[in-house]
Amino acid sequence: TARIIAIVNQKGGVGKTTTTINLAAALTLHGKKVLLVDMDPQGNASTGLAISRKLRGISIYDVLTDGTDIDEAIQPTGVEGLQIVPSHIDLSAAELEIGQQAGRTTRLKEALAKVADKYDYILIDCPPALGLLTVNSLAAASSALVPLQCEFYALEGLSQLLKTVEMAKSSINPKLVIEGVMLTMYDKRNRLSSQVAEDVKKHLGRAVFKTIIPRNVRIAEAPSFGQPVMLYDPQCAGATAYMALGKELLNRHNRS
Amino acid sequence: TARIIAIVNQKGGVGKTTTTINLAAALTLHGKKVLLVDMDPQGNASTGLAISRKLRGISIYDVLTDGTDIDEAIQPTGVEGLQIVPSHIDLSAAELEIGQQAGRTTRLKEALAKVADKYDYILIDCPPALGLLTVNSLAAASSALVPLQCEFYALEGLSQLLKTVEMAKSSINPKLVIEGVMLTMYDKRNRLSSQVAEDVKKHLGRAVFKTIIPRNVRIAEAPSFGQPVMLYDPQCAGATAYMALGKELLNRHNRS
Ligand SMILES: Nc1ncnc2c1ncn2[C@@H]1O[C@H](COP(=O)(O)OP(=O)(O)OP(=O)(O)O)[C@@H](O)[C@H]1O
Ligand SMILES: Nc1ncnc2c1ncn2[C@@H]1O[C@H](COP(=O)(O)OP(=O)(O)OP(=O)(O)O)[C@@H](O)[C@H]1O
Ligand SMILES: [Mg+2]
Ligand SMILES: [Mg+2]
Repeated sequence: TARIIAIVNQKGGVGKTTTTINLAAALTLHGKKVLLVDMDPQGNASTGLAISRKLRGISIYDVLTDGTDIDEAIQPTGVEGLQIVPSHIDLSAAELEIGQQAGRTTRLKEALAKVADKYDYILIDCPPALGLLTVNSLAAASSALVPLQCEFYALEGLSQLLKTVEMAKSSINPKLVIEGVMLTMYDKRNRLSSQVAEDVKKHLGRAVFKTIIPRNVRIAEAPSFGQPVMLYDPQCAGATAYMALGKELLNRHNRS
Repeated sequence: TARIIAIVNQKGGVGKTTTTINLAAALTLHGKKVLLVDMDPQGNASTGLAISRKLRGISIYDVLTDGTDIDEAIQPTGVEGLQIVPSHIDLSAAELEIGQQAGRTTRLKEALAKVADKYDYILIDCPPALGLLTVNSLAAASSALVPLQCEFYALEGLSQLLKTVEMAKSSINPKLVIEGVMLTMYDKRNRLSSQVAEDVKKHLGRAVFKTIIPRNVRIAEAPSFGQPVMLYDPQCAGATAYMALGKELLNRHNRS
């Protein structure tokens, strides 16, 4: 059955969506079947895979709030082997709508249980907050992958995030583990990147992925064409790095 | 009485905190008295001004949840003329705590009314979401300043954000106007930046600040020293740009 990975970090703009899309695409290029769940009301992962707003009639919002069958919300993408449950702007109201109901933290977990046997991996893109949408994602996930931008503020939030994952583990999901911390937007021209990278490796050791994602403008251009970077520019440094990350993840799970 | 400006954008990592700190410092260097309010549970603005976690005993959390007098929460910073109301990690629970109470959207507005006559400007740093903390900020503000990162995903969220500001204006704060959209992390080496900049200027015209903030590593280094960039490296491109932004804002208000 599928490994379910929540891509999470409450710090904004650290590469959660970029990692969800490009790691998902890399896994499909390594022969895996992947479902991407867009749990961010901004819907950047849906946009980055060319799912226009008009096509988001049935979204994760419906699955979470009125129990729509997740099969009805699953759509194909332009990437072979990659399907998506898109987001919807109404998702920002979902926290208020389901916030007081029973079972509010396990809606996503129950929905994904019905389709987990059809995929090798399910990747969940989370919003920049530790609210109900992220809690649902951590409850549903077997592991949490933390993209870490190589900058000062991003480092500050890391210890709080790891505490939150531990809390989710002890209160709602005992199986939850940290998949790893992934360094991204690494710029070898500036010493801030190497300082942050050294700091993280010193404190977290083996929990840090060996693959480091460089800052690479092709990665930032790809979503405007609705494509993962390895389809937009397969030879660029960004594409190579995310393919290597996919390989490293598969090796960790002995599934390569 | 003070002009109250909410620095807001639900997209994460677009430079809200960086703009709040550096614009606040620039305004003090132009001779103004400024209060910075950190409404983000991450507390990056507090950290970026060297307010350690130990010094956040009384924070905006207390003001919003149990009516602590805002005067008790105000502290000096290392920048002359700049005071701060720090954040606290408990602020992430404030949405749940005050979410069902009467007057929940105007707590900040009422608190700031008591001190507005002591300052020329009050700048509010918002979290990357359109929840109760941002709504409180829009209710309290006379205007909203929108930092816009010159990248594709950041552009996508802009129309939603402008709608939200209009909604806040019609439902809770008729005086609220858009101060302007400020382009930041502009990298003249890549065409993505100029494409986004042209697109925004075409659609929003005069609402776009003339000053463009370049991508400049000194800006990203400064918070690790607890300083605004104009104190960390006064001659760098980042410092010059934020000083120019301060001047442009003052000119708009005929207060230079
Ligand atoms: N390695 C990289 N090199 C260059 N640009 C990158 C890289 N990774 C991400 N970006 C760009 O940085 C910006 C932030 O990334 P992204 O939107 O994926 O972060 P996020 O954590 O999902 O943000 P949010 O908190 O708003 O959900 C985007 O414009 C993206 O294109
Ligand atoms: N003009 C710039 N040049 C270089 N780096 C910048 C610039 N502006 C901001 N940064 C860096 O980019 C990152 C994101 O900026 P910042 O944290 O201010 O954004 P934010 O919108 O407040 O994020 P959040 O959504 O998490 O609150 C930070 O590491 C910051 O130092
Ligand atoms: Mg995202
Ligand atoms: Mg911030």
